[in-house]
Amino acid sequence: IIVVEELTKIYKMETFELQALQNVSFKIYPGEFVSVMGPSGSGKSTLMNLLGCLDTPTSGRYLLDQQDVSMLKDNTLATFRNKKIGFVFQSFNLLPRLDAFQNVELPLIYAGVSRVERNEIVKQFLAKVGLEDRMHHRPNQLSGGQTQRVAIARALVNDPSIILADEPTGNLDTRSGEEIMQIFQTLNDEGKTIILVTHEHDISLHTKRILSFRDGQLVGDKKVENP
Amino acid sequence: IIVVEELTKIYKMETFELQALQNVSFKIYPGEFVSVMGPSGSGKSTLMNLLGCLDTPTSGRYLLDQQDVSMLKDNTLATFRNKKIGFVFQSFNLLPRLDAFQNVELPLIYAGVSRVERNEIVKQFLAKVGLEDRMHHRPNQLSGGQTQRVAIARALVNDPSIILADEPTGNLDTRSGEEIMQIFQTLNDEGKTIILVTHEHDISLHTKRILSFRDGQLVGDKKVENP
Ligand SMILES: Nc1ncnc2c1ncn2[C@@H]1O[C@H](COP(=O)(O)OP(=O)(O)OP(=O)(O)O)[C@@H](O)[C@H]1O
Ligand SMILES: Nc1ncnc2c1ncn2[C@@H]1O[C@H](COP(=O)(O)OP(=O)(O)OP(=O)(O)O)[C@@H](O)[C@H]1O
Ligand SMILES: [Mg+2]
Ligand SMILES: [Mg+2]
Repeated sequence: IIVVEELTKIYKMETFELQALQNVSFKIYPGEFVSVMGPSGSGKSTLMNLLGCLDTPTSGRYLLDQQDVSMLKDNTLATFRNKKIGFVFQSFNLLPRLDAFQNVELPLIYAGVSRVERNEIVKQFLAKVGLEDRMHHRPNQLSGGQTQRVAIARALVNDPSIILADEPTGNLDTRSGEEIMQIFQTLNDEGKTIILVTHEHDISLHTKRILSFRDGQLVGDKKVENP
Repeated sequence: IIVVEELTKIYKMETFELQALQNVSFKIYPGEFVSVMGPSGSGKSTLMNLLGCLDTPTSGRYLLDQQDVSMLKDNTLATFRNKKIGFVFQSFNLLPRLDAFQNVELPLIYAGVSRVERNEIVKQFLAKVGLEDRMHHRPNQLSGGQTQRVAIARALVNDPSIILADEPTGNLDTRSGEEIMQIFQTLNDEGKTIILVTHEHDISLHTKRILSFRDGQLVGDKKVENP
């Protein structure tokens, strides 16, 4: 479902070029549950932004569901992305003037879902992440972990076939983190493809394959024994 | 050095009152190394904001270095705080238009440190957190963990006697997290008082005492065996 070939991302700084990703190649099949690990600054979020069609590579190819993403025009790309991919950002990226309910509702509005149905779905997903009693809090009235959970609910609400989550448990206590992994596990059992960046070994053990990065390069790709 | 008595924080929402902290009392002596743990939403950041003099309690008393903080006027409070406390925020709170160097330099400018000296100190602290080659990147040109490390450097640069760190390793891989804990350990050996919020058990084992919270209340206070 995801094919990445020689994916490269270079940021042009004033006096030099910074190679954030260098010739990264791998394949991910439908229904896989993959973690992405590596040191701070090794290129994980850069990769996730490329996979999520939020950024374009400097060179290399990215095929999503056999479609070469670079061939898609902006609005086709946006629809393609909103329908197929749910993205949990490392820094959440919630809209500060909307409350939790409205933030989670947004992707459903873009997908043209009716108001009555949106109401149902948003409440259901906020309840899943334990935030039904925080629906009308805005992001600055939520704790760090609550904000993270709103971002997770928002990523799942359109029932995407691919979930990209960048450090989804970074601000969660162990138990809340386990609850989130349960949600991901259930989605994976339903056939969703899940790629999550994590620095926590315990979290990676819930997945079935670990892609390891260092200095912008893919340096490891192994199965998890007894996930 | 820190005495908290019946500290309470209530947020007034439209239809009800949310009790974020309820009658919290404890004492922390100079040179202690304490972790604060508890589920998402249990009041940890709210407590840290009160200890950091960034917010005022609804009721209760907070004595910092035997000074009742509620007695201080705004500018006295600000000077008191900037001199004594280094604060690492859960969401970093860097200034987006300044680069890493300028963000770390800011507390030194407020403290009236000369330009020549500031240059030295900022470079030294950015090197400590491994970011000497990212000095001129702005926050949106840094990885999540790099942004976190800039926030840590900024908190330490004025050599404060008290360090309050809210999830300082939440976005760091295990090794970078260990390097940060080494920095905190060295500062603690020098006599600094350190209070850090963490959800990671391994991180809490580096400290010597754990305060546990649940639903806004202090529910546990124990020593760490063999930190
Ligand atoms: N400005 C606010 N208005 C209303 N409620 C708030 C506000 N800030 C925080 N809260 C609520 O107070 C409670 C405690 O929040 P706090 O940020 O202290 O939690 P926390 O322990 O730091 O959680 P986390 O581990 O998720 O960061 C939460 O339930 C949160 O929803
Ligand atoms: N817009 C940008 N301009 C310049 N350099 C950038 C930019 N964005 C990221 N970088 C650099 O690219 C490298 C990879 O960043 P990336 O965010 O992918 O790392 P990461 O693996 O997600 O790290 P972390 O675990 O700390 O979140 C970093 O060294 C970072 O400084
Ligand atoms: Mg990242
Ligand atoms: Mg918090």
